[in-house]
Amino acid sequence: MRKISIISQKGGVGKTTTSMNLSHALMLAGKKVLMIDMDPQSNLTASLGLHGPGLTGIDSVLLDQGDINQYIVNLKNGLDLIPAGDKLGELEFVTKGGAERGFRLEAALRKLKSKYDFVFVDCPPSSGLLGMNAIMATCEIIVPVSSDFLSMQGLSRVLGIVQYIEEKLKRKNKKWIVLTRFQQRRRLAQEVKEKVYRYFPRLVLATSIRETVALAESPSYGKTIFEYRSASRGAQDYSDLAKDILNGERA
Amino acid sequence: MRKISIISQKGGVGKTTTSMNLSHALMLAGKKVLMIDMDPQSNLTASLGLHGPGLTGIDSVLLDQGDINQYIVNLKNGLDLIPAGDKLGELEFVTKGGAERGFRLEAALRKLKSKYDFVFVDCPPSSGLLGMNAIMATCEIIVPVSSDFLSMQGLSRVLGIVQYIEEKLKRKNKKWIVLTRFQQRRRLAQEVKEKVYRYFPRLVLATSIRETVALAESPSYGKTIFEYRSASRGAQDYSDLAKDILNGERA
Ligand SMILES: Nc1ncnc2c1ncn2[C@@H]1O[C@H](COP(=O)(O)OP(=O)(O)OP(=O)(O)O)[C@@H](O)[C@H]1O
Ligand SMILES: Nc1ncnc2c1ncn2[C@@H]1O[C@H](COP(=O)(O)OP(=O)(O)OP(=O)(O)O)[C@@H](O)[C@H]1O
Ligand SMILES: [Mg+2]
Ligand SMILES: [Mg+2]
Repeated sequence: MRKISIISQKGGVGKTTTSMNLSHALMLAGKKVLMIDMDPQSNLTASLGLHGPGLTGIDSVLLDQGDINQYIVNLKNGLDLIPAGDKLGELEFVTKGGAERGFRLEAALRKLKSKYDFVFVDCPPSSGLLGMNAIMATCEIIVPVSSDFLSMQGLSRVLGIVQYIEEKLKRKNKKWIVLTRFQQRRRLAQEVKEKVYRYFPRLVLATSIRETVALAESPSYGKTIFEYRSASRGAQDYSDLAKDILNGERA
Repeated sequence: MRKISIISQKGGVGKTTTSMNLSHALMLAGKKVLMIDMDPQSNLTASLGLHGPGLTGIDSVLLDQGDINQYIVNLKNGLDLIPAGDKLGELEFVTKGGAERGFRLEAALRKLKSKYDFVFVDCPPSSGLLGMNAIMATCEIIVPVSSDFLSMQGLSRVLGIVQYIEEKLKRKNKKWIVLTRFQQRRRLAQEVKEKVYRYFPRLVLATSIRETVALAESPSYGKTIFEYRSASRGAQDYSDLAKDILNGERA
């Protein structure tokens, strides 16, 4: 079971877009995939069409020791989701419990009954306890980098944090970088791509996800790109990215 | 002195881009402006060309009761900045102090010696103590909404939070919405614009900021759009937005 966090401290770089579409692409490639929404904003949950007050999910697991298996929502054959839940934001303010608070998701994942090939954890754009739980619970991280200066800054920062955690806890996470919202004709996008390839050659995944309006539209229908427009370039890019992940494919 | 927070829980909607460029536009219109970087990611600080470890700023004011006047960096005649500082992220984890922790920025602003026409507070994409301090310290908020589904969701959420605070503390903040990263030809952008105008007619500012690559490029040079490309559409849009703010101009 490959457990992967989608992490970046920069906002709006495509963490949620990648979580939902890469997961569905892997399911279409025959894999059994679980997505977990670790963002109190519930963007992943809403993007997949689940709304409404009183929604519960990973918040009950992390705050009230709920059984993780009770909160799995089956979306399709081979694609499941654990929603964020309305109370997830409270985890950041839990003061009792010391270091254990950072390992609650890891403990919960060990109790999963179903055999998944992939577990993806969509993270919020911040570095508190939620992101910490995701890093501790997974063995791989994907950092989406959108093609601009501040996103590049965020990349160095998050890799630094992960490295610090790895040294402190003597553990190694596999790291991947994916270029997102890529606009071929923008010089800035080409400059960022070239810099990322130069500084992190062994981490960059071969496929860049191009900026295409269908990827921005599909969440408003509660659909992934494959449900919304399966012949689009966005669907093609995420299918190719899934192959990269399956092959451990670097650029 | 108009004190304005730039707030949204959605990442990457243009809070920082708006903070730096609207501030500079107002200074060019003859106003004396102070920007405060309340994001531990220091994006505003870096976008204006200030880098380097050991940078101190509003973190020292909020965590160590530093004198706010000591941390003002004068960028131009009429345009000042208080950097975030490396330790700003620690504020979210301060547990001693109860409700007072949410009012530290407000207390600090009262000690400002210089007479500013505008104070802008750039906020992180989250709703913890940093955002709380910004809301308490300012009398107006601007919520940038980029032209997509998740950004619209974030808008309702943040307006709900601000309303809740207003009821609890019996105070009224003036609220403004600005459409950002607007792409005329995208149907989704037109749909979001039309929805925002319909649901919040008295809050939307007349000028939408168009998506233009120069706005994404200028931070990599440590420059605002006016320093980088003063004849660009991005500069025009932020100049027009400054006029809207000066006139209390709604759409
Ligand atoms: N390749 C793309 N083409 C077009 N639009 C995109 C693409 N990737 C993401 N978007 C849009 O950009 C916005 C930000 O993307 P997304 O919400 O996935 O980023 P995020 O990193 O999860 O943001 P946050 O930090 O708020 O969690 C969304 O409206 C999304 O639909
Ligand atoms: N109108 C625009 N045209 C082109 N690019 C833009 C525009 N507005 C913002 N951008 C770019 O989009 C990215 C996100 O913008 P910005 O960092 O200002 O958003 P933010 O809301 O402050 O993000 P965060 O939530 O991470 O603080 C940046 O790289 C910025 O340069
Ligand atoms: Mg997200
Ligand atoms: Mg910002």
